[in-house]
Amino acid sequence: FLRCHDVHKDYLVGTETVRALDGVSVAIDRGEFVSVMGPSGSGKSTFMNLVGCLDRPNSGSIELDGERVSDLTSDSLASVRNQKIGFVFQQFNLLGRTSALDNVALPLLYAGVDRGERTTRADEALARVGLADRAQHVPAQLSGGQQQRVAIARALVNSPDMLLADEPTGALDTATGQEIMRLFQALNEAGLTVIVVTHEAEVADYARRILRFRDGLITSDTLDEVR
Amino acid sequence: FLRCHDVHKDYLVGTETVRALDGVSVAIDRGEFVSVMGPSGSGKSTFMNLVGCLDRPNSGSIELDGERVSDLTSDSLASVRNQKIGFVFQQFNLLGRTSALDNVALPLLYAGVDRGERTTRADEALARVGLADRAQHVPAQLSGGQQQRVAIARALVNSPDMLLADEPTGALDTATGQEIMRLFQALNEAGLTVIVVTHEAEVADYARRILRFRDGLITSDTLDEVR
Ligand SMILES: Nc1ncnc2c1ncn2[C@@H]1O[C@H](COP(=O)(O)OP(=O)(O)OP(=O)(O)O)[C@@H](O)[C@H]1O
Ligand SMILES: Nc1ncnc2c1ncn2[C@@H]1O[C@H](COP(=O)(O)OP(=O)(O)OP(=O)(O)O)[C@@H](O)[C@H]1O
Ligand SMILES: [Mg+2]
Ligand SMILES: [Mg+2]
Repeated sequence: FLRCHDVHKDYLVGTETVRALDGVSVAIDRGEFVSVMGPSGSGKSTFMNLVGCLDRPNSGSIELDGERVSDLTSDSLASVRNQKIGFVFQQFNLLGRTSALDNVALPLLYAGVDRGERTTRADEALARVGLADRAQHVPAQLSGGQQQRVAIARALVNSPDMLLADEPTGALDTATGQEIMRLFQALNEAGLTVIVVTHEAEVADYARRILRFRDGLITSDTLDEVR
Repeated sequence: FLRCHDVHKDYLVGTETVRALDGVSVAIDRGEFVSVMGPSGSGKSTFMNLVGCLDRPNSGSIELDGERVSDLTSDSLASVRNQKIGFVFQQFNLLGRTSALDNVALPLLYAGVDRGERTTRADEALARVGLADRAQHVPAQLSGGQQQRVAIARALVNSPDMLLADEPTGALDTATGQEIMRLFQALNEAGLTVIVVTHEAEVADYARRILRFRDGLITSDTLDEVR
C-alpha cells in the first residue's frame, strides 16, 4: 500500500545541509499497524510528512496505493491527501480563530461535502474523542489534550485509508491516551492502515510492527511476534 | 515558598461558564520537586498559569516568596515572572521568526543583561539541552523535540527560583527525556523548586510529591515515601 525506495530529504540552513532522511526504504501493507520510534531529530516527522504527501523527497520514490506520489503536482498531492490520508500533527496545526467543530469539518469542506452532512459527521467525530461539549470552543479555549483530540477527530472525519499520527497521545493523560489508542485499534481492525510516531512503549504496544529511526535512517524493522 | 488558598478560575465561553479551577489550596516549600497529574481538561495548565503569574484567579489568593501575587499589577507580575520563574509551556510558545539562540536569550533581554553576556549564557543553556549545533535554526527548522528543548533552555537561562514545566518531555524520545529530567534533578538538588505536569509515570518518579487534579480540584496530595 505504501512503498518508499531510497528516500532522501535535505534541508538547507544558511550554508549547512541537514540530512533529515538519508536513504529510507520501507514497504507497508494495507491494514498494517506500525509504530515509529527513535531519538529527537532522527527524521520521524520528516518521514511522516513525505509519506503524508505534504512534501517531496530530494531523491528516491514514494508510492501510495499504486500511485507514484513523489512525482505529483501540488494540486494532485493535495487531492490524494484529502481523499486517502488523515494526519495528526505533532503540534496539532489547528486554525486559531475557528471552533473545534469547524476545524474538524475542514477536510469535508475540501472534499465538497454539503453543509448538513459536514455538521453531522464533525459532531460524530468530536463525540468519538469525548469532546461533544467543546464543539464551539476555539483552540485557545481548549486544554492541550483537548486540542490534540480535535486534531485526531479532524484526521478521521473523512474516513481515510491511512492514518498518520505524530505523537498523538503526547498531551493526553494515560486513560484518555488509551481511549484514543483503542479507537485507532478498532479502526485498524476495520481496515484503516495506521502509522504512529511515539516515544511511549505502552502506545507502541498497540502496533504489530516497529520501525526505529536514527540519524535519518531506519535502523531496525521488527514484527511483534506476540500478537 | 508557593501558597494557594481556595483559588478559583472560570472561563466564559458564549453563555456557559467553565470552572477550570474550583477551589484549589496547596503549599509548596522552597526546593520541593512536585509532579502534577490528572485527566485532560482537569485544570493542570490553568493551575500552572496562575502560579506562574501569567494570569490571575477570579477568587482566592496566591503567594510567591512571601508576596501576594494575586493582587499585583500586570507590570509587577511580569517582573516577578522574569526574575523568579522559568516556564516551559505545553506548546512551547517560541517566537517563530527568531533563532533558537535568540529565543533562549529573550528572558535575559527583559532582565537588562548586556549583549555579550546574553550570548554566552544562551549558548550555555542550549548546550545543556544538547542543541549547540542548532543555535541559528528558527523553530520551523527544528524537530518537535528540539523545539521543546529550546523552550526548556529558555526557561532555565535566567537561573529562576522556580521552574514550571508543562509536559516538558511530551515531544521527546525516552533517552532525551531522561537527560532532561536528570538536568531538572541536578538543578533541584542545587535549590531550584520544580513543578512538572506530566502523564508519564517515569517522569513523575523524579518528583518527591504528586498532586492529582480532577475537575478543577486537587483530589490527592501524596509524598513519595521511597525517596
Ligand atoms: N481560555 C479558556 N477559555 C475557555 N475555557 C478554557 C480556557 N482555557 C482552558 N479552558 C477549559 O478549562 C479546562 C481546564 O483546562 P486546562 O488547560 O487547565 O486543562 P489541563 O488539565 O491542562 O488539560 P490537558 O491535560 O489536556 O493539557 C478545560 O476544560 C478547558 O476546556
Ligand atoms: N524545515 C527544516 N529546515 C531545516 N532543518 C530541519 C527542518 N525540519 C527538520 N529539520 C531538521 O531535520 C532533522 C529531523 O527532523 P524531524 O522533525 O524529522 O525529527 P523527529 O525525529 O521528528 O524529531 P522529534 O522526535 O524531536 O520530533 C532535525 O535535526 C531537524 O533539525
Ligand atoms: Mg517530530
Ligand atoms: Mg494542559
